[in-house]
Amino acid sequence: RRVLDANDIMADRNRQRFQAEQVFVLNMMSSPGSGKTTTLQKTLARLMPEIRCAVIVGDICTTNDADRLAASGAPVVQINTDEFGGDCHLAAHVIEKALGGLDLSAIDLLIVENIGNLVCPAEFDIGEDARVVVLSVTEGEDKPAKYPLMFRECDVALLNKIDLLPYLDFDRQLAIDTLGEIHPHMPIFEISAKTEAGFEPWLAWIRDAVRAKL
Amino acid sequence: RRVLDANDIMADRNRQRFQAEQVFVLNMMSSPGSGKTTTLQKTLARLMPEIRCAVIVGDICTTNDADRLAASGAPVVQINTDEFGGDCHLAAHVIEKALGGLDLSAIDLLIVENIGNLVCPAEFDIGEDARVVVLSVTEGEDKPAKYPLMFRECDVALLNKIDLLPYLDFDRQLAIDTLGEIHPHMPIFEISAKTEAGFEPWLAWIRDAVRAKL
Ligand SMILES: Nc1nc2c(ncn2[C@@H]2O[C@H](COP(=O)(O)OP(=O)(O)OP(=O)(O)O)[C@@H](O)[C@H]2O)c(=O)[nH]1
Ligand SMILES: Nc1nc2c(ncn2[C@@H]2O[C@H](COP(=O)(O)OP(=O)(O)OP(=O)(O)O)[C@@H](O)[C@H]2O)c(=O)[nH]1
Ligand SMILES: [Mg+2]
Ligand SMILES: [Mg+2]
Repeated sequence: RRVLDANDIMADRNRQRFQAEQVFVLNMMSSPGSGKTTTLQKTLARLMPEIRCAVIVGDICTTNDADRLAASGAPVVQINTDEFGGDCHLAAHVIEKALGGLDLSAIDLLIVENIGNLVCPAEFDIGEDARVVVLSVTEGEDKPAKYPLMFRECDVALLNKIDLLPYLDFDRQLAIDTLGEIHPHMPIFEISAKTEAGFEPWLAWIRDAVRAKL
Repeated sequence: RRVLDANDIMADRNRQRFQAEQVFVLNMMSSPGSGKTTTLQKTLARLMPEIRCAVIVGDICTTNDADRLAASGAPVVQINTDEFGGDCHLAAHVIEKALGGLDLSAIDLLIVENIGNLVCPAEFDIGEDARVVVLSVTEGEDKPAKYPLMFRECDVALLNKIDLLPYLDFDRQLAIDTLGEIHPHMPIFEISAKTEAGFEPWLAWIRDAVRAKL
């Protein structure tokens, strides 16, 4: 895994910089369309201005997500991987480059919205303090069993779009049990990014994590 | 792109074999949980025994999908990529290996359910005759714009889970218009794998495609 070694070195460099600047960095991953951006829009609106937030958002192309997030007032940097080969994940060196667009001394919380992909992003350390995986209940309860690396490598899981549960055949208990087998004691927050149901425990987890680093 | 060259050679070998055995091969791709397996369960039930079907299904791990599909009576081969590195896509050589488990002389239609990933699988020719991308309306109307390669490289799009439209803010016209920009004249079938709404035109497309090859 030569490629990952070079990435690990750069990730550690990023991590040292975040430590020196006292910035808590959260790497957010999921399948395409699980609700990362929608969750971030609502999260930023609830955390700011108490917590000084910024976002780096990765996509193959378009600035759709950055435009949506910029409306929060937080500084946002968009990375488009189609400009350098169409990578399906964010690696540490592209995060390092994106930092050039941010003033880390004015930030408490940097959230990286990774590219929608439930496989490769989990393999790349970018220097983050914690990782959160978003699983939409519309995707089915079997995703943790079928894509275990992502759920093993993340620190927190958000079970999103719970407002749709009345219209789905989603087996919530099986999803929770499977997550528990793959990653014992992983905190799971059941939320709706649309209605903001379940947001308080998720926001409390972020506030605690940011405070612990500052 | 050294890796893809070796893959293209193997894909052509597969394609020649499928031609000699008169098997129409369909490569089905999507994000995780868009409804590939559910769509296939309903599709196989409607096409068999008139059309002799078989399936190769790829996942990182578990045999969940193969078990669900085997109930149709069609021969099913499960590929688990965690046995050889956890690849996020199916390449031509693993399809070639999986063919060892099938009697191609007894098959008219071979469907390959690829690994849930809206990026990498579109880059790997496996020797198929056609490709179909499944987009769930729960993922949002912006996926074609944000993940254009997949939608450009596929021959048909299935807009799935339309039974959920009454509960979503999905902009159907924007999704259709964006698909038209990225891939002019791409056939788009709006379906529900749950209720089988919209299935007839999709089944007719398959029957015509299989008949054209035999
Ligand atoms: N009903 C419902 N819809 C949601 C919720 N969260 C997001 N959505 C919808 O899901 C679709 C995708 O949401 P996004 O926030 O763009 O998803 P994403 O994970 O950022 O997508 P990518 O960045 O492309 O991977 C949009 O149509 C949203 O309106 C939710 O909690 N409930
Ligand atoms: N409401 C509704 N749910 C659907 C439909 N199609 C699939 N589902 C649900 O969506 C979830 C995922 O469906 P699957 O068929 O397993 O999806 P998949 O694309 O094969 O998933 P992977 O193989 O893991 O990528 C399950 O909970 C299904 O019940 C549909 O048309 N309508
Ligand atoms: Mg997004
Ligand atoms: Mg499946």
